[in-house]
Amino acid sequence: HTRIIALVNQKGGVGKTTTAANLGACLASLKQKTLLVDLDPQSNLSLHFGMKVHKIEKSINELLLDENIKFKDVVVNTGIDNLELIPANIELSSAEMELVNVVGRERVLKDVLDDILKKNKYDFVIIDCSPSLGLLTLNALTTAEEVFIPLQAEYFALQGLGRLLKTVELVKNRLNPELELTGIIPCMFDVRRSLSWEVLEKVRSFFRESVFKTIIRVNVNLAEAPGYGQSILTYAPGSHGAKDYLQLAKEVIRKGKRD
Amino acid sequence: HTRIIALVNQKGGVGKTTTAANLGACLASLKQKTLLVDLDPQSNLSLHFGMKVHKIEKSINELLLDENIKFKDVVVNTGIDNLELIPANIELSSAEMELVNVVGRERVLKDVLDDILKKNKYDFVIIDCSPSLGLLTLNALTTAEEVFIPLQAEYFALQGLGRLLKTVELVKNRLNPELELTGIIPCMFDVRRSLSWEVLEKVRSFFRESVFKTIIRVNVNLAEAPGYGQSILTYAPGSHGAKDYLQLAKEVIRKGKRD
Ligand SMILES: Nc1ncnc2c1ncn2[C@@H]1O[C@H](COP(=O)(O)OP(=O)(O)OP(=O)(O)O)[C@@H](O)[C@H]1O
Ligand SMILES: Nc1ncnc2c1ncn2[C@@H]1O[C@H](COP(=O)(O)OP(=O)(O)OP(=O)(O)O)[C@@H](O)[C@H]1O
Ligand SMILES: [Mg+2]
Ligand SMILES: [Mg+2]
Repeated sequence: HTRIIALVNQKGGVGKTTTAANLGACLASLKQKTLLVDLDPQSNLSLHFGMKVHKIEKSINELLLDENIKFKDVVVNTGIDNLELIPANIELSSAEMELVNVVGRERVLKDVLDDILKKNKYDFVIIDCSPSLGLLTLNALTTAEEVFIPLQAEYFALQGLGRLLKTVELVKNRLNPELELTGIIPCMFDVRRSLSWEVLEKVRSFFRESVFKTIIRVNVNLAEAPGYGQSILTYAPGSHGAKDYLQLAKEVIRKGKRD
Repeated sequence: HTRIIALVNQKGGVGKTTTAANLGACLASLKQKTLLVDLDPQSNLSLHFGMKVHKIEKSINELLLDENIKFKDVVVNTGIDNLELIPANIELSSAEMELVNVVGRERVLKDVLDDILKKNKYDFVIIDCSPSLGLLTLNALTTAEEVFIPLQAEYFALQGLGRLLKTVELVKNRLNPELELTGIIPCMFDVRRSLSWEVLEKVRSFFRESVFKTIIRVNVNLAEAPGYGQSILTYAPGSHGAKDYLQLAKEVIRKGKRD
C-alpha cells in the first residue's frame, strides 16, 4: 500500500521543501520507491534537484489542467535510485486561479494521482506545498492519507498551528476521511537556543506521540546542498543533516500511519 | 510627504514581519510617525505586538470590504510612541477570495489608504505581506510607492528574486507608475557562513545601490521578542538586532525614495 504524505505548514520558511527533498532521498536510499510531487509555484523542490524550471514545458500544472498530458510526459529522474519527481514551474500559480471555478476543485490532484498509482508502484508519495492554505494545498490534503507538519521551533510557527489543524480537520470531515496527522517534525532546530527547547517542550506536551522523536538540527550543509542540485546524502553524507534525515526516514517507516 | 513601503517576498520565512515590526519601531524612535499595516492572514505582525487576533472584531479585512467601517474603528496602539497598527486576523484569508470578482480588485487598499492619509499625517506607512504574490500582495504593490525586499542570503531566496522583480515591473507598468524598488535588505544574515557572503556578493554585484548597506544579522533576541509582544528596542535594546534595525532605519531616512 502506497503511503501518500503531504508536507504542510502555511508559515513560511520552516523546512517543508528541505524535508521533502531529503526525507525523499533517505527513504529512497532505504529501498523505498518514492515519488516527490512539487505543488509549489515557487518550484523550490524542483530547483533542489537542479531542474531548470523555466525550461520545463510539461509539469504538474499541465498534469492537473490538461487531460491529454500523461504522467510519463512529466515525471523526471532525480539522479537518485528509487526517487522520481513531478516538477513544478511558475505556470502553477495560474492553476490556483483556474481551479477556483472547477467542479470538485479540491479533488483534481487526487484523481490524477489515483490514476498514476493504478499503473505505477510506489512505496511513498511526498507532496511539497507552498506556504499557504489555498486551493493547491487543499488538493494536497485531499489527496494525501497522512499529513506531516515541518515546524520551526519559534514563536510565529507555534501561532499558526491551531489554524492548520483546523483546516486538516475540515478536510478530513468534508473531503478526505482517510486523512490523519501522522506527525510534527521539529526542523531547523538550534540546540544552543533556549527558545527552541521551550517551544519544543510546549509542542510535545500538547501533541505527545504526534511529534516525531527525531529532531532535524540546523546544519549549513542542508542550506548549501540545493545550490548544487543535490540531496544531503550526496552533498554531505557524514553531516548532522544527513544523519538527522536518515533517522527521520527510519522513524517514518517504523511509525507507519496512525489509525 | 508620506513614504509608503511594501515589504514583499514570496519566499517564506525571510524576515518580512520581523523587519516590519522592528524597522517600524526604530523609525518611531527617530520621531517618524509610522503606521504599520498587517496584510497577512497569518497576522504575525499583529501577534508581534501582542494582539489577541482571534478576539479582534474589526481589522484590515473589514476596512477593505465594508464601507461603513472607518479607520478609527480599526487602528490600534502598539504601546510605542509614534507607532500605530492596522491589525489583521484570519478573516483576511477570505478577503482574497472575495476580492477576485471586485472591479479594480488590485486598488481596493489604495483607495482605503488614500482616504486615511487625507485626514491623518504619517511620515511612513509600512505594509507587511504574506509569502505569496496573490491579490493581497498586489494590493500592497499598487498602494505603495516603494518596495523593500527582505532577503535571506540562501539559495532558494535568490531563485525567487527574478519573478518578484517581474511582478513589481508589471504592477508599475499597469497599475502604479509611482512604484520603485528602493532596496533589498539582507536579513537573518549569519556572518560565520560562507554561503551567506557568497549570496550577498551575487546580489550586490547584480543590484548595486539597490542593496541596503545595513545587514540584519541573525540574533536570537529578534526571534524571542515577538513571544513577549515587544519590538527589539523594548525587549533587548543593547542587542545586535536592535543596533542593526536602528542602523537600517537611519539608512532608510537618509536614502529616501529612488527616482
Ligand atoms: N535544518 C536546516 N538547517 C539549515 N538550513 C536549513 C534547514 N532546513 C532548511 N534550511 C534552509 O532554510 C531555508 C528555509 O527552508 P525551506 O525552503 O525548506 O522552507 P519552506 O518551508 O519550504 O519555505 P517556503 O515556505 O518558502 O516554501 C532554506 O534556505 C533552506 O535551505
Ligand atoms: N535577524 C533575525 N535573527 C534571528 N531570527 C530571526 C531574524 N529575523 C527573523 N527571525 C525569525 O525567523 C523566523 C522568520 O521570520 P519572519 O516570520 O519575520 O519571516 P517572514 O518572511 O515574515 O515569514 P512569512 O513568509 O511566514 O511571513 C521567525 O521565527 C523570526 O522570529
Ligand atoms: Mg518550500
Ligand atoms: Mg511574515
